[in-house]
Amino acid sequence: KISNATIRRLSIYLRQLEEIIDEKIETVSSAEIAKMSAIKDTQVRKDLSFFGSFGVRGRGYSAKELAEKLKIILGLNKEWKAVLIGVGSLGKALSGYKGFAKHNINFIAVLDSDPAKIGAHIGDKVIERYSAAALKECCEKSGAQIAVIAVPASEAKKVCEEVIQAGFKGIVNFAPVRLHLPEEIALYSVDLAISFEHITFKLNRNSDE
Amino acid sequence: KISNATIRRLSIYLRQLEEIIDEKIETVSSAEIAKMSAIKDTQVRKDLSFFGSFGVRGRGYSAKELAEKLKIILGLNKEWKAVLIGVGSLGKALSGYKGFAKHNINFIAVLDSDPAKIGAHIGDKVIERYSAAALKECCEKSGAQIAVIAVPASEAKKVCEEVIQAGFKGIVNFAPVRLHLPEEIALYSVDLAISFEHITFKLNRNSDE
Ligand SMILES: NC(=O)c1ccc[n+]([C@@H]2O[C@H](COP(=O)([O-])OP(=O)(O)OC[C@H]3O[C@@H](n4cnc5c(N)ncnc54)[C@H](O)[C@@H]3O)[C@@H](O)[C@H]2O)c1
Ligand SMILES: NC(=O)c1ccc[n+]([C@@H]2O[C@H](COP(=O)([O-])OP(=O)(O)OC[C@H]3O[C@@H](n4cnc5c(N)ncnc54)[C@H](O)[C@@H]3O)[C@@H](O)[C@H]2O)c1
Repeated sequence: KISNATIRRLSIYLRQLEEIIDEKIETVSSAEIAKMSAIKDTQVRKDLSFFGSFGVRGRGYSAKELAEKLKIILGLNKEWKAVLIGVGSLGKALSGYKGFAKHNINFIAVLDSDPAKIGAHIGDKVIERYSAAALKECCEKSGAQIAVIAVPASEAKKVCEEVIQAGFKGIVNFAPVRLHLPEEIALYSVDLAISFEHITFKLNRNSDE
Repeated sequence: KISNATIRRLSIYLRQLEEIIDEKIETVSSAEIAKMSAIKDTQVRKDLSFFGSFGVRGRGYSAKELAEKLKIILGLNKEWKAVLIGVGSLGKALSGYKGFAKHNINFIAVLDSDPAKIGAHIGDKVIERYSAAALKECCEKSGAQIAVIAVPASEAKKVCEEVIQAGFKGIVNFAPVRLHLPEEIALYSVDLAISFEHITFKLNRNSDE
């Protein structure tokens, strides 16, 4: 089982490689990737060889080939259909975010339980009524694989269970609740506070010096 | 210099410890923290001893004491004043998010450049006109330490430079641009795509088996 920390490193390597490619650099060493990513050289080489990428001794890696390989590993060469559940402030922002399309993630439906919102337009989509049946239809008929949960914390656990019952295997959760799901469900809980802790850690440390 | 990966691990340990504390468990071993966090036991012990936390041989750590220690290290025992720049869909969601107050992060001002938005109310705040001078005032007079950037990608670099000139030392950036800032600035760029890559990586892997 690959840990989240490992997957995150792969995402980081990819982003560094894309930056290198933009600068028209063709070859890169693991030491350079390590420096750019702020990750130990031994870890970089371990990760890349684990996923089957062997650099050329004395030459390093081809930045383009390695980036392509990472994209395949991260599933970025495929199309992904997602359903957005909860079209409040956050859901509204997520549904309009152009960045998802760049990663081949496309919302095929946006669902909410608020009668005042159902039927309203958001971007080019119509908000549909949330129900276990609607979820099933998105998963089975429309082939959606990923459910994005942007409902209040009090609702998230129940929505999560219904999402799994509907057949979804992937969940990106934004609600601040701890979810303990079956092993086979790919879950990622976005915790914006962690982003802020990176900052307060450093500001705190600098003020102590 | 402590890497982002290390800080993230500390945040994860803290969350696992809070869960343990909620379950009224008093003592925890590094092996248990490792298992709950999906991080190697050797790494957990290395991190905790680096930050001065020594468990009791044969007994493990006091969950409450360790959590308190991590909170101090992560700066969570302090109050932080933040400024939000860009009150579009995402900014609106961020300004309304109750989760920040729980982490002692308080938006003391929300700024935008759109005349249609300036003067409008958002929650209990009034949107003020964005300018380098306004930033300086927030930083110097009001003591804001963290700037949260939620403007379009095309504006982010310039806003970032003005934020640094105004004296901010911490930035949480949501715009999808690569920012290369001076070492002394604590920067965290939130990349939601990384969250989705955790899911597509796993869904991709499962479909290959
Ligand atoms: N706003 C942020 O920046 C932010 C950041 C991080 C996390 N979050 C979390 O994301 C979630 C959404 O935040 P928000 O600010 O958009 O809240 P919100 O209250 O504006 O939106 C919640 C939406 O979910 C809908 N909803 C409630 N129960 C539902 C159900 N069973 N099925 C379908 N839809 C349902 C509501 O009708 C509403 O439209 C919350 O859990 C919040 O803690 C928000
Ligand atoms: N919407 C999302 O879920 C999401 C997710 C990840 C990242 N992002 C990124 O966050 C940013 C904001 O996204 P959004 O969907 O809210 O966009 P938006 O266009 O709705 O909002 C941008 C806001 O920034 C303001 N602005 C523009 N230039 C400014 C300046 N110089 N100073 C102050 N304010 C300025 C605009 O007036 C507008 O209110 C974008 O860079 C986007 O790529 C958004």
